Amino acid sequence: TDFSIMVVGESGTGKTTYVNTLFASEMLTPMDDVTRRKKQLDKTVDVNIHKAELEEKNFRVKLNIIDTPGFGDYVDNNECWAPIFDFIENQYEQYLIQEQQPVRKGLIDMRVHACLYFIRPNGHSLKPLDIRAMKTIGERVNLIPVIAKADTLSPNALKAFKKRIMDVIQAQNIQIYSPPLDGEDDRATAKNRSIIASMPFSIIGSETEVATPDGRKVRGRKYNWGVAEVENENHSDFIKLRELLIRTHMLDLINTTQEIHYDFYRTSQMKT
Amino acid sequence: TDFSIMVVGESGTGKTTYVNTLFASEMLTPMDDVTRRKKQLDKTVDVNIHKAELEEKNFRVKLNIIDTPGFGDYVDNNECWAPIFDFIENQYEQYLIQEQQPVRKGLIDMRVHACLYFIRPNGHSLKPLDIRAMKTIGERVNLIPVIAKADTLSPNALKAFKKRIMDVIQAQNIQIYSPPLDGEDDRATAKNRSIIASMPFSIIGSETEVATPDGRKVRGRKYNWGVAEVENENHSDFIKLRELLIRTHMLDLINTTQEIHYDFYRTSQMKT
Ligand SMILES: Nc1nc2c(ncn2[C@@H]2O[C@H](COP(=O)(O)OP(=O)(O)O)[C@@H](O)[C@H]2O)c(=O)[nH]1
Ligand SMILES: Nc1nc2c(ncn2[C@@H]2O[C@H](COP(=O)(O)OP(=O)(O)O)[C@@H](O)[C@H]2O)c(=O)[nH]1
Repeated sequence: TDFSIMVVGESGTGKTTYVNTLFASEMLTPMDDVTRRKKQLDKTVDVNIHKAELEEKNFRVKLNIIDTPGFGDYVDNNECWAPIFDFIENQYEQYLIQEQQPVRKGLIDMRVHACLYFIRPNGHSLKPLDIRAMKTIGERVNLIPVIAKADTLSPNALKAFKKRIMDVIQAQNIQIYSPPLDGEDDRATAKNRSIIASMPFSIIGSETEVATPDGRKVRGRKYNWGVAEVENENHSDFIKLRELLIRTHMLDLINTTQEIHYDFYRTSQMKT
Repeated sequence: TDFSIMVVGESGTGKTTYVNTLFASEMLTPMDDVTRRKKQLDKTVDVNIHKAELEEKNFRVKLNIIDTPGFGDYVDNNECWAPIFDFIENQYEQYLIQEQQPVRKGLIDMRVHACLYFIRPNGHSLKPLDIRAMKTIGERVNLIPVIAKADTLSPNALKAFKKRIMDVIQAQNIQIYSPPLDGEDDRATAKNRSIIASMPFSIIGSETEVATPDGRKVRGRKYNWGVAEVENENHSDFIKLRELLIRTHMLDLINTTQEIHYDFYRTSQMKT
């Protein structure tokens, strides 16, 4: 199975760390500063693809992580979401071409099944850049907004921030991924309701293991005043998001991509 | 004595909170989100002035805090530092006009004596916007870069971040305020060396008092894993910066503004 996750957000929002944390592997490395600045002088948004094989329980997943360095990093960020939107559509185009072959060999599915949009925890609300980028991207892919570096926000501030973001998402008609609520399995529906209630997910990422004051060894961020734990559900929604992406909703993300987003693209291409 | 401090930085960097923390007063209130977004639709950088009277020991200071909402908040932030630069020059112009009056009544000094530039703690380095804005502003005013929301960075990350910022400041020839090292007072010079060694100052701001795990009541940010204390010198440089601004270096900031920055402006005006 091919499963592709895209991470979008400004430099320094913790995307690389999050991906490393997610797969406890060294798939992506943070660019050193010289390279980062050089790219900024070229004013481009790159699309980098990193592949890995994931073995979860008894199935093998060919996981593709798509990183977009340069997004939102310039003084003038007009249209910086365009390369991302084009990339997503390109993947649909590639798939459409394969589907239209008379002899269909093994289809390679490089379509983006989930796009994690990293929101900066500024504590106020979405920025104009976030609104415009998410509005555009959300029309073509399963968009999952996440609050980056959630250890910046105290519990009450986080709760209020989540609410404000969801209010703006509704007011601005930004389409985001929502797990299905119309299934027959009551337990799954209840689970999905609780997932929806936690959105946008707040994440903490860390590439290191540290010792907590009470002596446990955990993946987390060690401050002079305590340890923010990645996998502590009172500290972050990291586990909720991982379950959704890799276990409970991978199939739904793949299906909705095919049946909603890809189908929309294919239909609009047929018209032209 | 008139003393004016300008705070510059993107929305959500904690400027309002910092000022409130600094004077434990309600001088500035965070704009509610509707206003904030309305201003963003007008794409302007405002300059808001808030006045207060400060009584420190036996002298009275007419303190002016100048806030610049809108800076760096748009999709296209080209030249967003220009209104700030113009404001600073305008204050010199106003002073020059007063100085040139035949009958000089009490001069009103609204010149900016210190400009705190709030750097986002993204963990990498200065953004292109930061570099261009600081380069421009630093030529006209005492520029003091500060790392905002320093509780986002663990001790090692903070140390590395400070070093990288200072390297870029040097490499880019950004002029920042530096306390004098050529005085006759050895103790003052030693103090100044240690101030310079801590730059850029890392600040934590908080409008609330909270209880620490060990039962003290402090101004700080309460997380599920501990309390980041504003006035704990192991947690932030808040106290260092406050001492510099309000006690030990207020006079030097006023003097350098007069003798270096204003003098430069006046001389260049004389030539034209
Ligand atoms: N406070 C905090 N810092 C983080 C977190 N995740 C990453 N960082 C730090 O933020 C900086 C930038 O992270 P990076 O993953 O390179 O960001 P990217 O540019 O979006 O890929 C690094 O110094 C990380 O250690 C987090 O969850 N909380
Ligand atoms: N983690 C952290 N959050 C802060 C700090 N200072 C302010 N904040 C929060 O950041 C958000 C924006 O702060 P505000 O002062 O309004 O920022 P401004 O837009 O620059 O004036 C608020 O939710 C504050 O509570 C800080 O030192 N650390």
